[in-house]
Amino acid sequence: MAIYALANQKGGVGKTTTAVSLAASLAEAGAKTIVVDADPQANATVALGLPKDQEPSLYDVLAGTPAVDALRDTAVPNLRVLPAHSDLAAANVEIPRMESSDYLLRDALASLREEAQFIFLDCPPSIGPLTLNALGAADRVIVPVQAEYFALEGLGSLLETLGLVQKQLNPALAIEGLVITMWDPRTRLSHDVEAEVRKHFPELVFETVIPRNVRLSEAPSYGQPITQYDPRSTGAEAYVHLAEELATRA
Amino acid sequence: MAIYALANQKGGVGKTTTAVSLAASLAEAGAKTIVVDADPQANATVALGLPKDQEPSLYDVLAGTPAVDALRDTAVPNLRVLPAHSDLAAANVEIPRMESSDYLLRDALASLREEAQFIFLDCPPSIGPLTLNALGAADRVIVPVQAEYFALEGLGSLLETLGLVQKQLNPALAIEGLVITMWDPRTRLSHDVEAEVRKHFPELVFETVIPRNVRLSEAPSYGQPITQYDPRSTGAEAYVHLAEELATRA
Ligand SMILES: Nc1ncnc2c1ncn2[C@@H]1O[C@H](COP(=O)(O)OP(=O)(O)OP(=O)(O)O)[C@@H](O)[C@H]1O
Ligand SMILES: Nc1ncnc2c1ncn2[C@@H]1O[C@H](COP(=O)(O)OP(=O)(O)OP(=O)(O)O)[C@@H](O)[C@H]1O
Ligand SMILES: [Mg+2]
Ligand SMILES: [Mg+2]
Repeated sequence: MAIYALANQKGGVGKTTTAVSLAASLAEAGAKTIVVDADPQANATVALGLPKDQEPSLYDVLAGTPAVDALRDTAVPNLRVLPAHSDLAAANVEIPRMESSDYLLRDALASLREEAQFIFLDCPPSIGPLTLNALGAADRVIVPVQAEYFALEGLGSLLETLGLVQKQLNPALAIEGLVITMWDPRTRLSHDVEAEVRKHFPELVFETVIPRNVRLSEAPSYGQPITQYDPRSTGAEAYVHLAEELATRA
Repeated sequence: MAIYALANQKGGVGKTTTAVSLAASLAEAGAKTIVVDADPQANATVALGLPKDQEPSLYDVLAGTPAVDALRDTAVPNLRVLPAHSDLAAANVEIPRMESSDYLLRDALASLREEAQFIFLDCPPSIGPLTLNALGAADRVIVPVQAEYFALEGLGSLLETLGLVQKQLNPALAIEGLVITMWDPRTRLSHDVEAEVRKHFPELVFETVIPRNVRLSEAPSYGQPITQYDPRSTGAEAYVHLAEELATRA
């Protein structure tokens, strides 16, 4: 059993898509899986077919509601979600003002560990209190790296930040891996970024590369993960491979 | 003369690319232009050919260094940049602790108004203290809307937030417009998103649509804006049109 945070302060790199698609792939394979949506945008919540701003949400859980009471079923067997709420944006201001606030989420999610084999925490695009709380609660962190220059350029400082988190906040946190996303075979840039990432971080990069696939960006508008929306798409197949790669490591 | 903030809490929608490309297009046309990089990721700084973490940076300006002393020339005539620094990440924690911190950036940038006709503030992907300070300093806000479902889905709540900012922080702030980015003629999704945005916000959307164009994502790796990297690309032409559209309104 492990809790995985999906984190990268660079925006739009595929954190939500990876959390939702990976979780759905593992759930379809029979593993009990939970997605915890720690982003006030609530993209993972909506991508799994739930309305935004339902209650109780993660905001309520941070305020004391038992996490298991906030879990909701999805259309995918074995997959449940702990939904986000726009009020979470206030948590970024409120968390730092509270006593021993670093481990609020860790303590709140402890009871979920018996509920699933895989738990994925989707983080917002920043290294603020919500993301730090998620990194404090997680056992491992998966970093989606979009096959673009800005995402590559920011990777060094992100790994430095994760090193600080390991030292000061959560010594047990391990980097599970970097997953290259939105890889486009037609562009030299994609090939260059992949080559750079494999050169500099050979032991951290997953074998599986997630291709750019429009079906992945269509799926959330139907509230379905890719495994249900279009299981034969290149996007779905890639996430199934990634899930297999993850499961064999676990 | 006007200060424009590029804001959207959704990540990866083209805030930096729009700030840099729009500024470069206006500068090439002879207008004195400044890009202020308010994102600790410092993507706009790097996209304009400057190293990250130079000093003085915007972090120093927030701490009292005169803004004009932090301006740097770029390879584009008439275009200067006020660079970001990774220390800005600390500003998100420090700003709320200071007296009357809401207008720190507004006061710090006041002296720049005589230095340029167009000033663009590139914001990080969040509605935290840095973005709120930028919205407090700006006259207008430009919202890049990626032609994708999540970006469309989050637009309503972003406009609500901007409404609150107008009421409580900066009554003079006007929404300059929504600009559709990464539009791909081959996908139904792009057409659907554009139709939805034009239907719901007809008076706010710019005529010009920015197409998905790999040359735009290659340019930052050379430290050049698109107008220099590949002036005949569809990306450069679209931003030149957008600049014309903006200038005729100004
Ligand atoms: N492999 C892919 N192919 C095509 N589109 C993708 C792929 N992965 C993600 N997308 C789309 O790209 C956009 C960004 O992805 P996503 O929202 O998952 O990133 P994120 O890192 O969670 O963003 P944020 O930083 O805002 O939280 C979304 O519109 C998504 O549907
Ligand atoms: N029209 C376009 N066509 C192709 N690629 C684009 C286009 N606009 C931006 N990009 C690329 O998409 C990625 C996201 O764009 P950008 O970084 O400008 O967004 P952002 O909103 O500033 O992101 P963040 O939320 O992290 O600040 C970048 O790698 C950029 O090079
Ligand atoms: Mg996300
Ligand atoms: Mg940016």
